[in-house]
Amino acid sequence: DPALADVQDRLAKVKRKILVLSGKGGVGKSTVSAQLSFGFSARSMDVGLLDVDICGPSVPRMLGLLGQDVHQSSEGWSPIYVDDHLAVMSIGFMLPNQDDAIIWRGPRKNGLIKQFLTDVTWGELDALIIDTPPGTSDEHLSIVTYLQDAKIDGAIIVTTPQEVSLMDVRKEINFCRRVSLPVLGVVENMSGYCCPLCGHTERIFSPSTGGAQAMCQQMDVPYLGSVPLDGRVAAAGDQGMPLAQLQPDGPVAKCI
Amino acid sequence: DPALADVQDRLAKVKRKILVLSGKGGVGKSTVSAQLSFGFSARSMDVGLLDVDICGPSVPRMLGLLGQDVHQSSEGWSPIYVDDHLAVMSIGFMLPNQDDAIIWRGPRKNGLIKQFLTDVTWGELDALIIDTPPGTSDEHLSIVTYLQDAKIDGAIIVTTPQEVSLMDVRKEINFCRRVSLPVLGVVENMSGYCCPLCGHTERIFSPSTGGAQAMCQQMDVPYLGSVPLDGRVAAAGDQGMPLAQLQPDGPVAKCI
Ligand SMILES: Nc1ncnc2c1ncn2[C@@H]1O[C@H](COP(=O)(O)OP(=O)(O)O)[C@@H](O)[C@H]1O
Ligand SMILES: Nc1ncnc2c1ncn2[C@@H]1O[C@H](COP(=O)(O)OP(=O)(O)O)[C@@H](O)[C@H]1O
Ligand SMILES: [Zn+2]
Repeated sequence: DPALADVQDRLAKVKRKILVLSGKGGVGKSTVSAQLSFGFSARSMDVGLLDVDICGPSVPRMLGLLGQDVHQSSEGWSPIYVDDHLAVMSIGFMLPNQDDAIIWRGPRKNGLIKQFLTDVTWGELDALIIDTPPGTSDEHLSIVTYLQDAKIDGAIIVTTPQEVSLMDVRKEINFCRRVSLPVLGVVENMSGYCCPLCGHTERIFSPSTGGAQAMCQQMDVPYLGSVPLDGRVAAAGDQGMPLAQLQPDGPVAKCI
Repeated sequence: DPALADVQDRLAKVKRKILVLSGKGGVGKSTVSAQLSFGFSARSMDVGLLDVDICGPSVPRMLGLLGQDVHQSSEGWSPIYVDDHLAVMSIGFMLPNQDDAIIWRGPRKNGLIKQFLTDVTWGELDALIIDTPPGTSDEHLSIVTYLQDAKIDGAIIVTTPQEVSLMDVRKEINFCRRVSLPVLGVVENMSGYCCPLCGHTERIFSPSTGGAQAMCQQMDVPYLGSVPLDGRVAAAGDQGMPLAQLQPDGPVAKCI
């Protein structure tokens, strides 16, 4: 497929390519992708964030970039910049109306993902973070296929503590193994909730089968740590802000 | 497509067909589907639950049916029974190993969904509830297409209160409009958390743009009510139990 070479050319100056996966929806993939990108940029690293969740693009809102348009030229598609160090691309920037459903089957989704990888002018980056939808289907196979020659450094996998989430995450880890994608590690999100009034901590999403840490040991993948369930994280997502700004010294900003 | 007539025949004795949709992952579609099914069955209604989340089938675990196999005969595929009134079908019953990733592109997923609708021997039902994955893609288009003649009564849409979820849900409501699928109403899940120690209620997933109720008014769809964020719901999911058993008189069991 000549596209593989095109992708390799286009990403030649991107030092690291990292996928953020889960298998389960709503566990915090976009949140981790967004906050990771803010974090890298705050440390003056040049980072790109690519959103391949075609039907449910949350990245524009989470990066505070609503209402932006993608500029297309002979060079290619310009990403949208949050600041000098953070460039973003998502189908969310290409919708005439934000409430319009994106009713596409696999082939059409694959076509756009290919263009994201061959046409976007990312330039020189320390890292390209790729946020994905839940599951192990068209989007995931396309990303892995088109980046075969450009090479993905690995995947960060996000889960919540309960078994209903872990069972999808085990499938995702096995997907990584099937396509020879290294698992950089697993982040457990929404681990415990600390009541702001009385300080009582409750594991609302209970680790009924040992949580992410036990799963990581069983599957022999690195455990990267946990992030508490905290209303400020959800607020940061809705407002499109870096967590560090909302609560610089809080446990959540430190985790991320 | 001759399959439409086959589906119509097969579902001739099913009084109501209800989709449970969202657009956003992890908001509680499977939880609402499972608990709704338990609720109907407890009232001696004959109900079927079909899981078309091919990559992330949570229904077998949430219904307490792990390790069951689908019996195939000349009649068709027998669903798995929880009790006399509740029949269930999911790809989760067809996996040699629960941890295996289901790495299928659209056409293969569509093929299985078609078989679920033409081959499963549901018999006489008061209601067939269909749990779906997030998004508006292959699975959704297939379900709506194959049930064109059999007719879907409508969709229940599940959301959480924050804008990041509502923006996907608005897309899903517009999807329903595009395919002429009536919206029966919207359930807001994980609405508020009540600390078990001091009773303080906190909206962890804050309704930064008014929550589901405001969205329902704007989009002119019925608001069905809210369910609190409660550890017992997550526990019921992991253990495969009806909420009413865990806490018969609690706010959550009443909501559902
Ligand atoms: N640790 C957390 N505490 C509170 N809310 C969170 C946390 N992590 C994520 N969220 C919120 O949960 C919702 C789902 O997260 P999201 O990143 O969209 O998940 P995914 O990308 O896996 O679907 C978002 O509204 C987000 O702001
Ligand atoms: N009201 C609630 N309170 C606490 N946990 C909940 C609630 N509703 C759902 N959950 C849990 O949240 C997780 C996601 O719910 P799920 O039904 O799997 O969502 P979806 O089907 O939309 O992906 C599950 O572990 C479930 O048990
Ligand atoms: Zn408290």
